[in-house]
Order: sequence, then structure tokens, then C-alpha cells
Amino acid sequence: LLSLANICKSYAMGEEEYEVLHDVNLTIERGELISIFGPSGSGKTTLMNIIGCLDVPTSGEYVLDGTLVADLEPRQLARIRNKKIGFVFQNFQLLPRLNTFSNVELPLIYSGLKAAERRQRVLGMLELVGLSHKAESFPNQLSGGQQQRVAIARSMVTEPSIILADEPTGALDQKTGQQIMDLFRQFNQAGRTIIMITHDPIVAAIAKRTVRILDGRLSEEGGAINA
Amino acid sequence: LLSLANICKSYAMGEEEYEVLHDVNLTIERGELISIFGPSGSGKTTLMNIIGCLDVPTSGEYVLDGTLVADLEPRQLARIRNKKIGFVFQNFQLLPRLNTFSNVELPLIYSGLKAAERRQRVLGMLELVGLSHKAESFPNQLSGGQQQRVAIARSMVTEPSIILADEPTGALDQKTGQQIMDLFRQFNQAGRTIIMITHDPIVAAIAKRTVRILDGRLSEEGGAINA
Ligand SMILES: Nc1ncnc2c1ncn2[C@@H]1O[C@H](COP(=O)(O)OP(=O)(O)OP(=O)(O)O)[C@@H](O)[C@H]1O
Ligand SMILES: Nc1ncnc2c1ncn2[C@@H]1O[C@H](COP(=O)(O)OP(=O)(O)OP(=O)(O)O)[C@@H](O)[C@H]1O
Ligand SMILES: [Mg+2]
Ligand SMILES: [Mg+2]
Repeated sequence: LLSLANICKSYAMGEEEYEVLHDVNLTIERGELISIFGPSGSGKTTLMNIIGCLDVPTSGEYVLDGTLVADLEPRQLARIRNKKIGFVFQNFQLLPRLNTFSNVELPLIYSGLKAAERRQRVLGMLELVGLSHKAESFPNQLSGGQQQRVAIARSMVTEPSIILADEPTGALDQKTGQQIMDLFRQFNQAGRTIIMITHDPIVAAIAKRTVRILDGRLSEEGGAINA
Repeated sequence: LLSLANICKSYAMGEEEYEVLHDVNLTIERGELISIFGPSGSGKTTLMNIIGCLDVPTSGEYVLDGTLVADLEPRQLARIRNKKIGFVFQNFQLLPRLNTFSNVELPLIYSGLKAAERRQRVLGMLELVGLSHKAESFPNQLSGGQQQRVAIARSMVTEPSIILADEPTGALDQKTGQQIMDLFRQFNQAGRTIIMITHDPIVAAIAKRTVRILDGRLSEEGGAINA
């Protein structure tokens, strides 16, 4: 499905360059459930942004679905993001002016689905994340964990082939977090590729495959984490 | 130090009222290290906002340092917030236009300290949270966990008598989270009251006293949580 070869990423800090990712090599097959596990500041979100075509590497080669991502035009990249990938952002990125229903519906707006179909999909997702009763609430009327679950619902509503989830249970208590993990597992069993980025060994433990990241370098785990 | 008696809090939802907190009774003594533990949506942040004088209850009585909070004027409330309480907000609330140093320095600006003293305090706090090397970074140049630690440094820099910390390690890996817990412990041992709001039993476990909250109702735990 995707292959990263010798990916490096640096940020400009005034006169200096700060290299965050160092020669990252990673291949992820279709249908995998994988976690990228590492401590705060290790480069997880940076790596996720590259995988999700939200940012470009400083150097290296990224091939997604057989296509070299560097050759794609912005419109093609936007299409990939909208159609193929569902994102759960670390800080959720809900639109404050939209209520829960509309935040979850947003990715469907340009999908060609009719309003009635969109409605059905959105309500179905809200039920799966336990937020049917909050459909009319705005983000500032939701708890932290409720906002996260809206973000999760939004990531799944287009039924994308890839889900990229950055710390997807950080704001959730254990029970709610496990319900969300079950949901990700179901999505994976239905054929979707799930890539979880996390510092939490309990979250990492649900994946069959874990890749560790530390100071921008990856190392393969060889199997699941035992939490 | 503070006493909440029969506190209720409702939010207006269109025509209806949604009652979030139901007859909350809680007394916290000076110098305690207490956690308020409960699941997502249980009312933790709502309760914290009341304790921190950021919101008012719908009914009930709140007495802080011998003063009925309802009798205080906005200016007096602002003074309490600025001088007595350090806040670690769930979504951090860093100012995006200020770098790390200036975000941490902000509470000191009106304290009367000289620039050199402020500088010393801020740099000291940044060292305690392991972010000296990020003093010039802006929030959008920091990882999620780094932002949280900036928020934690900012909560402590005025050396307030009370720290209110809402999910203070949600964005941190275990090791970094433990370092932050040790910092809270040190602050407590120096006489400060630490009130932690959390859904994480590991965080709750460091307190000597845990109060559970579920659907807006408190129940006393009787001792520490065993995580
Ligand atoms: N835009 C940026 N400019 C400069 N440095 C950045 C930028 N974004 C991230 N960094 C730095 O790169 C490093 C990795 O950041 P990243 O957000 O990828 O970490 P992370 O593993 O997601 O951490 P966390 O678990 O705290 O979210 C950090 O030291 C961070 O300060
Ligand atoms: N401004 C508001 N208007 C309406 N309802 C609100 C408002 N703020 C919070 N709520 C609701 O009150 C309940 C409690 O919210 P609160 O933020 O206190 O929960 P919490 O325990 O902090 O949860 P979390 O662990 O997810 O952060 C939730 O059901 C939430 O949707
Ligand atoms: Mg991150
Ligand atoms: Mg909360």
C-alpha cells in the first residue's frame, strides 16, 4: 500500500535546521493494523503528516498505491486525503462553528452522496461512538473526550481505505478507549488499513505489528507489544 | 481551603436544561494532593471550572479561603485566578503568537517581578519540565506533549498556592508523565494544594485522596486508588 524510503524531515529554526526524522524506512501493506509507538517529541506526528500527504519530507521517497507522491499535484494530493485517508488529529481539529452532526458530515459533502444517505451515515457513526445524544452540540459544548470521539467518527464516515489516528484515545477514559479500539479493530477486519500513532503501550498493544520511533528513527518490533 | 456545598451546574440547551453536576459536596484542605477521577463526560472539567472561578454554579455554595465566592466581584475573581491558582487546561490554551518563554512568562507579567527575576523563574521552570531547548519555539512548532509541558510550566511559574490540573498527562508518554507527576509531588511537599482531574487511574494513583465522579455525582474513595 505505502512505502517510505530514506525519509528525512527537517524544520528550519532561524538559521539552523532541526532534523526530526532520520532515514525512515517503512512499508505498510493493505489491510494491516499497525501502531507507531514512541515517546513525546520523537517524531510521530511529523511522520503521520508525511504519510497522510499533509506535509512533504525534506528528502527520501514516498510511494503510495504505486504512485510516487512527490510527482502528485496539489489537487491530486487533496483528492487522496479526502477519499483514501481518514484522519484523527491529535488536537481533533473540529470546526468550532459546526455542530457535531455537521463536523462528522463534512468529509461527505463533496462525495456525491445524497443528503438522506449522508444523514444515515453520520447518524450511524455517531451511534457507534456513543454520541447520538450530542448531534446538535457545538465543540465548546462537548467534553474533551466527546470532541475526540467526534473526530474519530469523522475519520471513518467516508469509509476510507486508510485510517491515520494520532493518539486516538488520549482524551478518553479506559472503558471508552477500549470501545474505540474495538471500533478500529472492526474497521480493520473489514479490510481497512489502520495506522495508529501513540505513546500509550495499551493502544499500541492492539496492533499485530508495532514499529518503534525514538528521536526520529524507526526500529521494527517484530511483533505485538505486550502491554 | 475550599468547600463546595450542594453545587449544581446546568447548561442551557435550546429550550432545555442539561444538568451536569448534581449536589456536589467537597471540602479540600490546604496542602492536599487530591485527584478527581471519572470517565469521559462525567463532569470533571465542569467541576474544575467552578473550583477555579472560571464559571459559576447554577446553585449551591462555594467558599474559598473563608470567602463566599458568589460575593466576589469580577476583579476580585480575576485576582484569585491570577495569584492563587495555577491552571493546566485540558486543551492547554497556549497563546499561538507567543513563544514558549513568553507563554510561561505571561502569568508573571503583572506580578511586579523585575524582568531579570521573571527570566530566572521562567528558565528554571522550563528546565524542570525538560524544555529549555524549546524556549524560542512557537506552539505550532512543538509536539502535543511539549505543548502540554509548556502549559504545566506556566501553571507553576507564579508558585500559586493551588494547582488545578485537567488531564495533565494526557499528551505525555509514560516516562515523561511520571516526571511531571514527580514535579507535582514536589510542589505538594512544598505546601501547595494540588487538585488533579483525570480519567487515568495511574495519574489518580499518586494522590493520597481520590474522589470519584460519575454522571456529575461525587463519591469519596476513602483513600488512594490502586492502579
Ligand atoms: N513545525 C515545526 N517546527 C520546528 N520543530 C518542530 C515542528 N513540528 C515539530 N517540531 C519538533 O519536532 C519534534 C517532533 O515533533 P512531533 O510532533 O512529530 O513529536 P511527537 O512524537 O508527535 O510527540 P508527542 O507525543 O508529544 O505528540 C519535536 O521536538 C518538535 O518540537
Ligand atoms: N458548554 C456546555 N454546554 C452544554 N453541555 C456541556 C457544556 N460543557 C460541557 N457540557 C456537557 O457536560 C458534560 C460534562 O462535560 P465535562 O467537560 O465536564 O466532562 P469531563 O468529565 O471533563 O469529560 P472528558 O474526560 O471527556 O474531558 C458532557 O456531557 C458535556 O457534553
Ligand atoms: Mg504528536
Ligand atoms: Mg474534561
